[in-house]
Amino acid sequence: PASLPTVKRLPSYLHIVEAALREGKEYISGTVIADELELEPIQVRKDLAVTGIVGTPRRGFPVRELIECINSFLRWNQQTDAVLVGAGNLGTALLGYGEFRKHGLNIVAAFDPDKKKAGTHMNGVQVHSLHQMQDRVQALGVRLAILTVPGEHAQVVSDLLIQAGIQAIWNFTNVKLKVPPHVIVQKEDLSSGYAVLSVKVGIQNAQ
Amino acid sequence: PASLPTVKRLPSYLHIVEAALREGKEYISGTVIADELELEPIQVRKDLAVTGIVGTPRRGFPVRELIECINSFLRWNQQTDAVLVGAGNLGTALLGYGEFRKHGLNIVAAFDPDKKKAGTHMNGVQVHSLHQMQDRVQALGVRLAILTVPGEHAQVVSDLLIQAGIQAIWNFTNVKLKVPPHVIVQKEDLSSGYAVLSVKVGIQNAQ
Ligand SMILES: NC(=O)c1ccc[n+]([C@@H]2O[C@H](COP(=O)([O-])OP(=O)(O)OC[C@H]3O[C@@H](n4cnc5c(N)ncnc54)[C@H](O)[C@@H]3O)[C@@H](O)[C@H]2O)c1
Ligand SMILES: NC(=O)c1ccc[n+]([C@@H]2O[C@H](COP(=O)([O-])OP(=O)(O)OC[C@H]3O[C@@H](n4cnc5c(N)ncnc54)[C@H](O)[C@@H]3O)[C@@H](O)[C@H]2O)c1
Repeated sequence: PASLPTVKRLPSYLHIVEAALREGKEYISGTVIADELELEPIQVRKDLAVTGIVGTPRRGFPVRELIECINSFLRWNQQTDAVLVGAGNLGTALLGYGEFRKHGLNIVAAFDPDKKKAGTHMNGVQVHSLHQMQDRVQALGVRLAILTVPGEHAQVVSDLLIQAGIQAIWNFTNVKLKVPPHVIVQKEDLSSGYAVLSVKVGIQNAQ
Repeated sequence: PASLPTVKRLPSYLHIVEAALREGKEYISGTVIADELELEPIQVRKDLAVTGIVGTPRRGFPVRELIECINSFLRWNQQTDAVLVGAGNLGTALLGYGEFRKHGLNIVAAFDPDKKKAGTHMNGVQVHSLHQMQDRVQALGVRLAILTVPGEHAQVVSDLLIQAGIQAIWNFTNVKLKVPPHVIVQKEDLSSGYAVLSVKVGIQNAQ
């Protein structure tokens, strides 16, 4: 299968190829994509190869077909139902992000213990109280959960979700979750991006 | 200097060592940190070495000193002033995130063209209209900007910021910014995390 760095680069390629489609282009070359992202053309061609797309010498890749291949490789042409737990600052931002819906992520319900939030709708998604989480996750047969609760509640909430049948967690908290082997955890860590930025700014200041 | 993957791992180590301090521990070993994160102990020790910390055989690293060394290596013990541009869903979430302030990121002002937002305060930060951005950035002498505007406005806003003296941009949009060589851009891309998650869920379903 494809390496993680390859998979991580595909959304940036998709973004550029979709722009080419909007501009009415029929073909796009690996070199054009590489220049836009300051990558090596050979790297881009190797990455795109994992999606099964075949390019034509001198013309490049057919734009529509390339979009289809990337979306299908990422399974972004299929719908994945998810629940979101912790409808606070970050949770609300994610509920409002249309890009995810475009890529098949369908958040069907949110859960939060705050009495002021339970029973409301945020960006088209109904927020329920935490007591209803396990019943609703089971009834809906949802397998994916987005975790945006405060760190100190992350492990307990994750255990409840897994008991209710959740098999994959997109973890936005800064806690390393202990989960059984069959459960996938994808950690999204803003602080490591901020760490890299801080070090780069430090080097810049030292010059 | 340290490699990027090493820098990216340091915040997770810091999180564990800070928890050890709260539990009253005086020393912590590389192995304990490694086990918590499912990493190799030798990797953890190599990473920590870049911060200048020295461990004691059989006891490990002194907890208070290790926290100090990581914070100083990341420059998280210094204050960095920043402005945030685009006080929408994501911008508001970032303004409300106390973890950043703890690590020295001091957002001094936000800017947004929405008349309903300009003149308000969000989580203690004043939101100004976009017209005031360049003057205020210059007057405050801020060098770092957090970009959470819609993708189609990213490049124009980035050009205005750089003209006003900004030298580093934390880019949350999905657009590759074209900037002069002296400007640092750190891209934060939620869609690559979602790509990895989608592929892992696909493999899980296929089993
Ligand atoms: N805000 C950001 O920009 C940001 C950035 C990176 C990471 N995070 C992480 O995301 C998480 C949420 O951050 P936030 O800024 O949205 O915080 P927040 O306080 O705004 O939101 C947390 C929400 O979780 C709810 N909650 C509390 N206990 C709960 C429980 N036991 N089960 C379910 N929900 C519960 C609260 O009612 C609240 O609505 C934190 O773990 C934080 O570290 C936030
Ligand atoms: N919401 C998320 O979870 C999320 C996740 C990943 C990436 N992003 C990216 O972050 C950016 C913001 O997303 P959002 O969900 O907060 O959108 P949003 O529409 O909620 O917020 C955008 C804000 O930018 C302001 N704005 C519009 N034009 C502007 C301009 N020319 N200059 C300055 N501000 C301007 C708007 O008034 C609005 O307040 C987008 O580029 C999006 O792709 C968002």
